[in-house]
Amino acid sequence: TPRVVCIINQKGGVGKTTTAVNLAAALSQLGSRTLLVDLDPQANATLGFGVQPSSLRASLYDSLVEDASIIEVRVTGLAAGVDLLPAHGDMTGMDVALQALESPQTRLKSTLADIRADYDVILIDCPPTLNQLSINGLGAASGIIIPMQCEYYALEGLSALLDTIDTVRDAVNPALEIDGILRTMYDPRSNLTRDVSRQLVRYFDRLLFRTVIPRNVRLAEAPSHGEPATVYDAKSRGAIAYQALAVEYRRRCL
Amino acid sequence: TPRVVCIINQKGGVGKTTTAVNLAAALSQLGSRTLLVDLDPQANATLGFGVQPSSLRASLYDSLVEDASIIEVRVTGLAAGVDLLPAHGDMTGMDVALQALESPQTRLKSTLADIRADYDVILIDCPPTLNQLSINGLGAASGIIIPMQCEYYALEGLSALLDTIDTVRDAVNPALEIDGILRTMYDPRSNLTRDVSRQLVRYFDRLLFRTVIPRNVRLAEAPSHGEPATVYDAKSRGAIAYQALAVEYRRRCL
Ligand SMILES: Nc1ncnc2c1ncn2[C@@H]1O[C@H](COP(=O)(O)OP(=O)(O)OP(=O)(O)O)[C@@H](O)[C@H]1O
Ligand SMILES: Nc1ncnc2c1ncn2[C@@H]1O[C@H](COP(=O)(O)OP(=O)(O)OP(=O)(O)O)[C@@H](O)[C@H]1O
Ligand SMILES: [Mg+2]
Ligand SMILES: [Mg+2]
Repeated sequence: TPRVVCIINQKGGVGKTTTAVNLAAALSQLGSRTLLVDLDPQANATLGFGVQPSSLRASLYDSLVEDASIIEVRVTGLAAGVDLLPAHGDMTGMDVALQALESPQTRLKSTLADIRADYDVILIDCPPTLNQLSINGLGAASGIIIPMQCEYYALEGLSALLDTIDTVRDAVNPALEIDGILRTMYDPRSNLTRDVSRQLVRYFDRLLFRTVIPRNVRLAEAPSHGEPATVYDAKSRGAIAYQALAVEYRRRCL
Repeated sequence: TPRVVCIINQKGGVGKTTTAVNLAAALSQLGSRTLLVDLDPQANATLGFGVQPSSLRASLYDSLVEDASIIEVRVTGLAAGVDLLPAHGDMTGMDVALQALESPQTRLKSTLADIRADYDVILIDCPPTLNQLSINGLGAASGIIIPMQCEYYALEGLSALLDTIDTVRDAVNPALEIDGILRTMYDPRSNLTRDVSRQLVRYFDRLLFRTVIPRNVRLAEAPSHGEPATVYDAKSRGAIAYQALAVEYRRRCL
């Protein structure tokens, strides 16, 4: 039975999608059967694998709200052997649509039931907001990865995120645990980055992944080629860091 | 009567809050009476002026949902003479609370009615999602500033944002217009940044502000001191760029 992991942080632009796409690819390249779920209406994780949302027959919206078969929605044959449940812009108004359904918070969990046995790990990329979509992600998951840019606003938002996780654990999903906090876009020359990182080590040392993702332009370039950086430029510092994270993640959590 | 401007982009981490805080301060320093409205439950614009959300008697939540007087919520006496309508974490579940009210999409517009005459310009910092809070912002505004990081995912999200703006203009607020697209965190040494910027010039030249905000660490450091960069380090490249933007904005839109 697979480990289902939510990649979440309501702070925008901290590297959630870049982590979801590259960790999924790196885990798959190490032999873990991997599914990536794109819960963000921006559909960035979908684009990161070169899939244009407008070209799809069906998206996650259809299986979460309209009960379309998850097998019809799943995209296979992608880079690094990762399978994908793609997102679509029509998920933008999803909160209201979900509220009208029975047990709105666990739709994703029941949707995944048909295919979960095919995988060793399922990664869920979340939108930058604590809404019904991200609650669905937390409801379906057993683990959580929190990407963290080492800057002031991101640090300030961390305690609100940890409170939300506690609330969901108590109300919806008692099995939920934090697999780790991942430092992203790390620039060792910046005092701010080092200061914030020192605070993370002081208050959250046990939760921090030892792997730190450096700022590396190849990670930002890869999506325009429709491939994870671990495929587009496997020798780049960014790709190597995500490969190291995959090794650490398998050892620590799988 | 003031110009009310929404600073919006559903792509996360593109510099919305940094633009709202620093442009508000720079406009106020040039003599425009300025109000900053923080519509994001992360309350980053509130933190950017050194105000701790937990220490407040009331927040925007109280006036939007509970009809508390806007005068009680407003914070004055801040850096650079900017007034603030602060946010609070309890705004996270706002979408559901707003839906239950009469005319949910124009609550902000009617809330601002009592104090708008005190100002020349009102800036609204929006959350990284197209939900009821950001629709409220668009419903109250006459202008829009779109901060844009020159990277692939941000560029891909632009057309979805422009569609949403068209929808709100047709359904809720016919006066809505785009004041400009602002290139942020611009790194001239990066091919990706220059490529994306060239595409913006090709397709959106008329909408682009001539001022470009460089990547400058002082902009990221200033919030931890509770001040805009135009106050914390007025001679820094980031602060100078926002002062130039304020001059361009006054000439072009006020
Ligand atoms: N380590 C890195 N080095 C350089 N660029 C990076 C790195 N990680 C991410 N990026 C780039 O920074 C931007 C933000 O990253 P990304 O989109 O993955 O964040 P996110 O948290 O998913 O954003 P959102 O909140 O909008 O979902 C993207 O343009 C991405 O390509
Ligand atoms: N020009 C810049 N140079 C360097 N750092 C910057 C610049 N602009 C913003 N930052 C930093 O980048 C991070 C993201 O910026 P900011 O929080 O303003 O974006 P946002 O769009 O408001 O994010 P969100 O989507 O979470 O609301 C912050 O840590 C900020 O301090
Ligand atoms: Mg993302
Ligand atoms: Mg912000």
